[in-house]
Amino acid sequence: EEIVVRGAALKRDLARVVLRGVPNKMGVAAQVFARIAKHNIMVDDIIQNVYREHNIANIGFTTNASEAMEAQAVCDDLARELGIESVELDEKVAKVSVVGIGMKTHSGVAAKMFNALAEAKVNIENISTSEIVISCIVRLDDAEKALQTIHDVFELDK
Amino acid sequence: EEIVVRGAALKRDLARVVLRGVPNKMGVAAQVFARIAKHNIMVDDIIQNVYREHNIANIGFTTNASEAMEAQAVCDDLARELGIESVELDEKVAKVSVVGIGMKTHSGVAAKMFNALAEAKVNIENISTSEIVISCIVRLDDAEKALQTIHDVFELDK
Ligand SMILES: C[C@@H](O)[C@H](N)C(=O)O
Ligand SMILES: C[C@@H](O)[C@H](N)C(=O)O
Repeated sequence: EEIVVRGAALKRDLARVVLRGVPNKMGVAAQVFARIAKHNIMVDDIIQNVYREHNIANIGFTTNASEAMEAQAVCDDLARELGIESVELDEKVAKVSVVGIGMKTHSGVAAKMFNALAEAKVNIENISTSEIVISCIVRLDDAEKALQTIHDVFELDK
Repeated sequence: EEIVVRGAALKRDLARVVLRGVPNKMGVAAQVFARIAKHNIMVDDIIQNVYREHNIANIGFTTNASEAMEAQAVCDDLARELGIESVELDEKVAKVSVVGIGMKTHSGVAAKMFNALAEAKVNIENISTSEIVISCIVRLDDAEKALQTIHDVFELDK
């Protein structure tokens, strides 16, 4: 299957909120995002990993840096109401993405992207993928460097 | 912004591998997926959450259930070589997705999807999103129920 990387994208000035120790019970994620939607907080990406052994999950999401404080406040209330262990906020992150077609078997493209970031001395904090996009959350300070190295490695026009 | 949900999709017979306690050092994700690519293991989605306080990350990825044992073996080797705490394998999961356009502000659509799953008594194990897709990993046993409730709630044609 021909993998064609078409372009790269960068979203600067994002904040990441992580809800740690979320009870792994039906309906909890629905309550969290219904509340966030009620407050009209922009959600860029959502990443949840489950920890079945301890019956908890970690839910991370990105929002505009300008909405970080409000997002944290909403999540602090949710944490008290739903028994979520803690809420972490990181206000200085960015998302760099590779966009392509036929990326169903991600590992080849992913490995190339992750390697490009490693060579450029960029640490990868979060990863999320879909069939046509691979995204990495990095420090805001690394945003330009991250985009540049991806353009170089995948030989994309500016 | 008009949010238009266009359809739903289901991928059955997936397995999930989770690498826990991955050193949060540059180049580690590149090594993991370069090795997986070398073994030609199909990777459907990748989800990584970072735990900055402890300087570790958890990396989860889904693959075909038929490749589960090989994926686990490859990851067990990586765990020894890279100092990854543990490798968890879950062989009976499925991915249900909502596909739309203009989903940039996910929280409204996400809340509706998560609520539909909660009403149908489906537990959400993983979540990953991009601008046009929201995906949830659920137990394989819940796959049909999950797809049905999403069709109903978003009024999608079969
Ligand atoms: C955990 C892993 O993603 C690491 N932070 C890296 O950049 O490779
Ligand atoms: C953690 C949260 O996603 C929970 N498992 C739910 O289904 O809502």
